[in-house]
Amino acid sequence: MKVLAVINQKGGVGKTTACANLGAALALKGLRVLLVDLDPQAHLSISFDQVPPVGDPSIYTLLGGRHGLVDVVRSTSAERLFIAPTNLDLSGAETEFSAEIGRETLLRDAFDDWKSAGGEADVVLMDCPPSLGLLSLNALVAADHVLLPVQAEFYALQGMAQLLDVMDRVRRRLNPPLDVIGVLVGLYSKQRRLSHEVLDELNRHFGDLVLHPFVRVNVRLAEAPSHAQTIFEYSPRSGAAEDFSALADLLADRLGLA
Amino acid sequence: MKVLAVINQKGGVGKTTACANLGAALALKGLRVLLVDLDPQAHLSISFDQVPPVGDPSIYTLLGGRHGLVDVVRSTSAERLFIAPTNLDLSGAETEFSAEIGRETLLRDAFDDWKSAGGEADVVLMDCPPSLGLLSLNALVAADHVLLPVQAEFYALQGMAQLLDVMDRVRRRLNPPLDVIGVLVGLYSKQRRLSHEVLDELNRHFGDLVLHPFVRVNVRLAEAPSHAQTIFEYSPRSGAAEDFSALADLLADRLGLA
Ligand SMILES: Nc1ncnc2c1ncn2[C@@H]1O[C@H](COP(=O)(O)OP(=O)(O)OP(=O)(O)O)[C@@H](O)[C@H]1O
Ligand SMILES: Nc1ncnc2c1ncn2[C@@H]1O[C@H](COP(=O)(O)OP(=O)(O)OP(=O)(O)O)[C@@H](O)[C@H]1O
Ligand SMILES: [Mg+2]
Ligand SMILES: [Mg+2]
Repeated sequence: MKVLAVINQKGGVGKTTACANLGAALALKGLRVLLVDLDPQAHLSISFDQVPPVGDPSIYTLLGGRHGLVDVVRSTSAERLFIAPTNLDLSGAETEFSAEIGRETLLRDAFDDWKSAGGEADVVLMDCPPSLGLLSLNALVAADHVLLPVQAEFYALQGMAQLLDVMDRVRRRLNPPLDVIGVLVGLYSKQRRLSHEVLDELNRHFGDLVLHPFVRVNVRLAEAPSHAQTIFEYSPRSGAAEDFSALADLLADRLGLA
Repeated sequence: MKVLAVINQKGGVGKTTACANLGAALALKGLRVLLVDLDPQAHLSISFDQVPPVGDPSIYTLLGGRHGLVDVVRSTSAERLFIAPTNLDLSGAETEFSAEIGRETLLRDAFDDWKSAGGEADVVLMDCPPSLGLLSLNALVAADHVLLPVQAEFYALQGMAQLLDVMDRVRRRLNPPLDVIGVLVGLYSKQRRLSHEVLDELNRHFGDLVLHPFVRVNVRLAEAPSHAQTIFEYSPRSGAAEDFSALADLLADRLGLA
């Protein structure tokens, strides 16, 4: 089982879009995929129309110790694609769990319990909120690898140093093998002059880690969630479906799951 | 002095872009404008090339009580446009100040001290991070009004109920006169089918509060910050400059400052 944190504290760069569609592409290739919604906005859960009612098993009740992952995990309309959803209660997590002993390890423990009770997946993708608070820290501690969605815009590199610094500290104190498996460039459009400057910079910093192809801007990606569909159900022959399918091939290869 | 919180917990909807360019437009109309950077990513500060070195006066040291607003406020290259910048240290605020007595009122107190020491501005725009944590709460407590940037996308309305609910609680317990002064639609493009459905819904929920014109997608808005310029310096005759200028007229009118 390979656990990936899909994280970038910059807002609106395509984290949720990458989780939903990369997850779907990996499932289509025959892998068993679990998506985990760690964002209190619950956008990943909403885009699969799987928001649990308040009090029902969710990532929020999981971190609070009331349910195990086996209670939270649900199937989606796609074969081999599962989701551990959340609801808006999760927005209380930062304050509620900040005094808990081992507060950054709650999610890792839940995965361990799930695995020893027979839970299994080839790949886990955790959708993170646009911040580096307790929920994102839980993801970084539970993760084997980090997938960094970025948008080729001016701010893209500003936050990178801070994120890499946080990763360093997590690596040193809580999760030594944590590494970056890839940088996924989304919302890409060739015409933007700015994109090329930023891409040169990304290549300089990350080299081979920059995954190809880039995910091109495609309005169907923004439309699909309103129909509770992934791009493979909503517009299977679109450029966006091609992009995510090719990225899934590359990622599966890098994870040694091809 | 009218204090506005520019807030939406959805990431990447144009909060920072609105603060920088609306602020610049209001200053061009003769108003004295203070921009406040409450986002630990410090993007507003970066886009004016005004990120204070660690330990220098910043929003972080202000909330920690080491400096007053008079020490933090700096001028920008534009006349009548000032900024209270921050640096990345602010990302520690959520945990560091969460045990402080009256933790949500730290910023309001700082404004009160600044005013009684002679600080003045016609309009204050506070750029909020993409979350509803302690920093955003400080903005909601210090604010007279809320300006809601939204993107005409599927997720736009999902988070609204939660934000309005948080505003309700702030209004009841800490800041009774708080209201929504306007909804600012950004990253708008006519061709997107999805936009029209969402706009109908926004109009139903917010009616007259939806500000016109919408800010059209324009790559120059994304390029300007990399030159530490607002749209009025970078591309003064662009559609984007027109959009923000017209919005500034409308906002000044609604604030009774025209
Ligand atoms: N390649 C793309 N083409 C067109 N629209 C896209 C693309 N990728 C993402 N989007 C749209 O851009 C918006 C932001 O994407 P998304 O919500 O996935 O970002 P995020 O990083 O998860 O945001 P947040 O920081 O709020 O969690 C959404 O409306 C999404 O549908
Ligand atoms: N009207 C527009 N046309 C083109 N690009 C835009 C427009 N408005 C914003 N952008 C770009 O979209 C990206 C997101 O905008 P911005 O950073 O202002 O959003 P934000 O809500 O402040 O994000 P965060 O949630 O991370 O604070 C930036 O690259 C910005 O330059
Ligand atoms: Mg998201
Ligand atoms: Mg911002």
